[in-house]
Amino acid sequence: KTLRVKDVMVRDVITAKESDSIENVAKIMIEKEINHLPVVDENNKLVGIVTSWDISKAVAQGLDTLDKIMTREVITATEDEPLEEVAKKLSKFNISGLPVVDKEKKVIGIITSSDLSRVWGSKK
Amino acid sequence: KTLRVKDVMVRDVITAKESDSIENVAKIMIEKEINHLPVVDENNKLVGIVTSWDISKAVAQGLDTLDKIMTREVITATEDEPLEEVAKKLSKFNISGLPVVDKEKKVIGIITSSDLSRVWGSKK
Ligand SMILES: C[S@@+](CC[C@H](N)C(=O)[O-])C[C@H]1O[C@@H](n2cnc3c(N)ncnc32)[C@H](O)[C@@H]1O
Ligand SMILES: C[S@@+](CC[C@H](N)C(=O)[O-])C[C@H]1O[C@@H](n2cnc3c(N)ncnc32)[C@H](O)[C@@H]1O
Repeated sequence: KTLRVKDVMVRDVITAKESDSIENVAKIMIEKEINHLPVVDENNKLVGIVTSWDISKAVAQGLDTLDKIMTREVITATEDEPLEEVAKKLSKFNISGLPVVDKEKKVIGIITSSDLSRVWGSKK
Repeated sequence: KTLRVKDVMVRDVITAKESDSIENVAKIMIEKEINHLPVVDENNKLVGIVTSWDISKAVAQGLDTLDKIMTREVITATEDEPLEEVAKKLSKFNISGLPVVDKEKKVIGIITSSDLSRVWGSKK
């Protein structure tokens, strides 16, 4: 059976708002032990993504607001996509996580290279 | 054929020194687009690891030296290990990269969940 995004994705997604400070975003990453935070608007629609790599960019370049470090052109997945499709996108864009969105671009999950390595590692 | 760490690992490892500043470590991550830096001594022996997650910790907790954020008890891989073994370790310790060391604990490579997802994603 081909495994799909919906079989593996985390559904309880921790997100950020555009108005959040860099410090608060960093605190959430540390508290939840995660690296990827989709940024959403008040309707839970995807407007960007911020990762711990972006926090490093803030430190490296002295940037002080989320707006200056978040990525707005987000590569996403849909829940019916096969896992191989996710792996191809991660590799092609040199990224390690994809927000999963519905038809209205609402965030319904997230899937990372750590999820893929866990799933494929245990199937052997 | 069982794929092993040596078949997949990156051999040209970018490392940090314990005396490096948090800002300089962040600059290397941004310049090289990486998240994991093994920390080595003058003999290239592994003494710790620092990731972009640790840089987020510095921001979240106002920590100002590498010594305060790096991890010293490092989970590593050896080049003959099967990839499944790497995946198990990453999942068990909730981490996303392993320095590859030789018998003298010298760093000879690095392997991440992104490498595993790329390799297993393309084999299907
Ligand atoms: C290009 S990657 C390079 C570093 C490393 N390979 C990694 O995966 O974090 C870092 C950048 O990718 C962006 N990024 C991460 N996930 C993304 C996604 N799903 N869509 C678009 N950009 C993303 C981050 O905002 C960050 O600016
Ligand atoms: C526990 S993980 C949690 C966040 C996320 N799961 C990740 O992979 O970055 C973050 C911590 O793991 C540590 N770490 C990363 N790779 C490691 C390794 N190979 N051995 C020991 N600790 C490691 C980092 O220094 C950081 O303090």
